Amino acid sequence: MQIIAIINQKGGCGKTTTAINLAACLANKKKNVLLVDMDPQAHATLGLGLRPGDYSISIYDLLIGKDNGNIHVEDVKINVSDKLHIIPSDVMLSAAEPVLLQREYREYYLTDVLKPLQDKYDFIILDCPPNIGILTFNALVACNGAIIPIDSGSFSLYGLSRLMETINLVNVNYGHKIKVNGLATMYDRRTRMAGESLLEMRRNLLGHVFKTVIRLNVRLKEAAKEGKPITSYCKDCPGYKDYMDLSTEVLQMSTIK
Amino acid sequence: MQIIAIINQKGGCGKTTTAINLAACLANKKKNVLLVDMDPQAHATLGLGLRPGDYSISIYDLLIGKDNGNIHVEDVKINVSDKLHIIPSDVMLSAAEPVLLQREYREYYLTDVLKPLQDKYDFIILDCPPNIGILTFNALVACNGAIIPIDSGSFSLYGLSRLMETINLVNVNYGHKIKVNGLATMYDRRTRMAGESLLEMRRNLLGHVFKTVIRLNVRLKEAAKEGKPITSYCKDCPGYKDYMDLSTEVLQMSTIK
Ligand SMILES: Nc1ncnc2c1ncn2[C@@H]1O[C@H](COP(=O)(O)OP(=O)(O)OP(=O)(O)O)[C@@H](O)[C@H]1O
Ligand SMILES: Nc1ncnc2c1ncn2[C@@H]1O[C@H](COP(=O)(O)OP(=O)(O)OP(=O)(O)O)[C@@H](O)[C@H]1O
Ligand SMILES: [Mg+2]
Ligand SMILES: [Mg+2]
Repeated sequence: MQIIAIINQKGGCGKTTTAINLAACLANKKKNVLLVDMDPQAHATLGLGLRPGDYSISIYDLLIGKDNGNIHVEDVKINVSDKLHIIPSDVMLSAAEPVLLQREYREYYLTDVLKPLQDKYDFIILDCPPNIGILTFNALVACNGAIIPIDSGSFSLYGLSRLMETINLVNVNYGHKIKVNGLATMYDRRTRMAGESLLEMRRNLLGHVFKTVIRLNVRLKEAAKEGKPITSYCKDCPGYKDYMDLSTEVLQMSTIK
Repeated sequence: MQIIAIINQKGGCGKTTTAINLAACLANKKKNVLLVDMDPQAHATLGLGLRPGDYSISIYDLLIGKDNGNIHVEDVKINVSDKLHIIPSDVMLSAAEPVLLQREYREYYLTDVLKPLQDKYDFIILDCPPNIGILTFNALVACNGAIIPIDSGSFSLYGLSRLMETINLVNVNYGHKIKVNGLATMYDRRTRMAGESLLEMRRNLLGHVFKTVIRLNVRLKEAAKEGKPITSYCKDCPGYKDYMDLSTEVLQMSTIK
């Protein structure tokens, strides 16, 4: 099972758009995929058409209720399609942060929740909020791969070295070997900045950058508004092609064939 | 003195771009302006060309050191130009959050720091991080106006009602009357979604939306990369015209002429 965290503390660089559409494209290729929404703003949940009234328990209950063991992933997950399931988020999750910080082994909570799923899913995709707090840290400890979406603005590149430091810290302290790759998002090839920022990203990440580039494509925004992944909104657009290409690259790099 | 908080928990909707360029346009019109960077990622600081080595104390020291009274704004502020000053941020600020949470009257820390500046500045602009934590809450308690940048994606609109609830909470519990206005950012009039989202924003905010719309303009991204506000990067582009128009509207709505 491959667990991939989609992380970047920079806001608005395409984390949720990548989490939803990569998960949907992998499911399209007959992989069993679970999307976990770790953002209290629940945008991955909303982006798949779910509204707060559609579900009564969420990732919050799984994390906080972990110790008394009477809530399981089975009770919380929602089937978006046969192959694509989601563990929804909820604004309550922001109340979980101070609670988790008081607990021992707080960084292992998500790892413990996902452990029983080893043979049930091929991929678990974790959408993270725009900060490196306890929720993102849980995702880093639980994952074995990380994708860092980077838009072509300069602010996205500034935080990269700090993010890489945090990932190295997890690798050293938790005996992990998280495979990290950058992903160029919202790429508008009409602008000079896009090409420059791609070069800078490759340099900062020592070449660990996907060949696939996600182009700026309004269909991706429209799909999110309709509550659908791009695979069921529009198959004849750059957004669909780019995320399908990304899923091909992810499968090539993964041990799961 | 008008204190304006630039807030939206949605990441990447144009908070920092608005904070830097509105501050620079007001300074251009001979107002005395202080920009306060409340984001631990320090993007407003970086976007004005400052690097961590250029300063040794930041907003972190002002907030944490407030009680022993030996650090003043005078010692921390950096003059970007004659009329535009900035209180820089620093990654240490993320360590301030758990410290502030332990203190009594923690939500008043920024208010106390800014109080002595009453006659020194016409405008103080507060750039906030993409969450509603203790730093953004301090900004809300300190401000008398708030600007909510909203890009045309659907995710930006989802969090609006929760943000308005938080602002109302501050108004009721702290006896404030924060004037709130939405600002359409990254507006690409070639897309249908831009127009739709503008209508929805006006509906959600009961008409409290600036007439000025900030168009999508790569010059704004380029300026940030160069570490300059748009006023000193390019005066012949939509980004400059739109932020100058915004500053005109802000002056019209304000008591400061
Ligand atoms: N390739 C793209 N083309 C066009 N629009 C895009 C693309 N990728 C993302 N977007 C839009 O840009 C906005 C930001 O993307 P998204 O919300 O996925 O970023 P995020 O990193 O998850 O943000 P946050 O930091 O708030 O979690 C959204 O409105 C989304 O629809
Ligand atoms: N009107 C615009 N036209 C083109 N690019 C823009 C515009 N406004 C902002 N940008 C770019 O979009 C990206 C996001 O903007 P910005 O960083 O200001 O948002 P933010 O809300 O401050 O993000 P965060 O939530 O991370 O603090 C930046 O790369 C910025 O340069
Ligand atoms: Mg997101
Ligand atoms: Mg910002």
